[in-house]
Amino acid sequence: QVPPVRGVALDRHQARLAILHVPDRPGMAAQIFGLLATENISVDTIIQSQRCRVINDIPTRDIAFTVAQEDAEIARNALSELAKTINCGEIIVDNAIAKVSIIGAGMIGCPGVAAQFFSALAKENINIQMITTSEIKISCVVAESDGVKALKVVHQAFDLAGKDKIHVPA
Amino acid sequence: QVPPVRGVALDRHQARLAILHVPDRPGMAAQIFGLLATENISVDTIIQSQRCRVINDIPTRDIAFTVAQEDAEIARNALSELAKTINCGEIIVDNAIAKVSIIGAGMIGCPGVAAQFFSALAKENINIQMITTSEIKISCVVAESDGVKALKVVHQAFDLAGKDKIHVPA
Ligand SMILES: C[C@@H](O)[C@H](N)C(=O)O
Ligand SMILES: C[C@@H](O)[C@H](N)C(=O)O
Repeated sequence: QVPPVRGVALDRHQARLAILHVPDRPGMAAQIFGLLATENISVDTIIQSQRCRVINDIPTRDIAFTVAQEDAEIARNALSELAKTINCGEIIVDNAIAKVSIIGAGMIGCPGVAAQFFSALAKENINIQMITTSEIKISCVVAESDGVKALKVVHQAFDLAGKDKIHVPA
Repeated sequence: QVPPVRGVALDRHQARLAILHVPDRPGMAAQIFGLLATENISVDTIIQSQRCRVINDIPTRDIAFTVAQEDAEIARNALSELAKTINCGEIIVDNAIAKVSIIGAGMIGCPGVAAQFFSALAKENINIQMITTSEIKISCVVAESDGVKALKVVHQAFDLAGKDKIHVPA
């Protein structure tokens, strides 16, 4: 009987970049992440949602991704040249984020687990900025100042006292 | 020497729901996914990006998630009542999507893998609608009509001929 959640992780050393208004046609994501790879910038999480906005008759989407905080400015500078070529909007950097994740092999097909995670954060008035999921991991990006509290309350919510508190060292 | 990508998966039986303009304050995600859990609706992927839009002075975010196609209308109906209470915008259902994913234990810290995935799709003129990542999986949502082609070209791009073609049966 595998508990759906076996651990909680916190990473307070990421920064988020958002590239706004990327023209929504094939090849854009490839160019952006191809460039970051050429610059040897390691990307942790990529989030692109479905929301397509038409700007000057051109359908666009925002693409967000996270990197280690020390790479944020390098990433922004690397992209600023490409930004002119692909004609996207501004690139926004937010250093004050924390990524808190629940991890477990038993999560898939357990409808309540995500809700339980979000509720634990909500009860402490922690606002969820970004959500990304896979079968073994659900991650929420919150404000960096909420990071440690988030780790604690999610830990309690899944009854993980004393075990598997995977805290990425400050 | 573990190859970063060991398999490609295609799922053409998902539908995407997008809840637009969810008031961006604690508790919203918890209520939405709590309700879906109560209705026993299994959610595959949740994507919420950073883009916050102020509407009538209220900061809002869009939340997108995918479910099995047969659950899409049940999910929409379940949420339509809650939508009035939490005062979000419309709920959009898109049944014509496919989720194509690359899977591998060796992907983390391999900056070029995501770019290679996106380039393979771009070369076939396949537009990427959504992106979500974890250490062992990168998923792109594309149009359902692009699904099989996407599986094929990504397979080729990672040189996986003959192995590990995890195709979710039609
Ligand atoms: C926005 C970006 O993802 C674009 N749709 C692409 O396929 O590259
Ligand atoms: C938009 C929604 O995710 C909200 N920020 C919450 O915390 O529930």
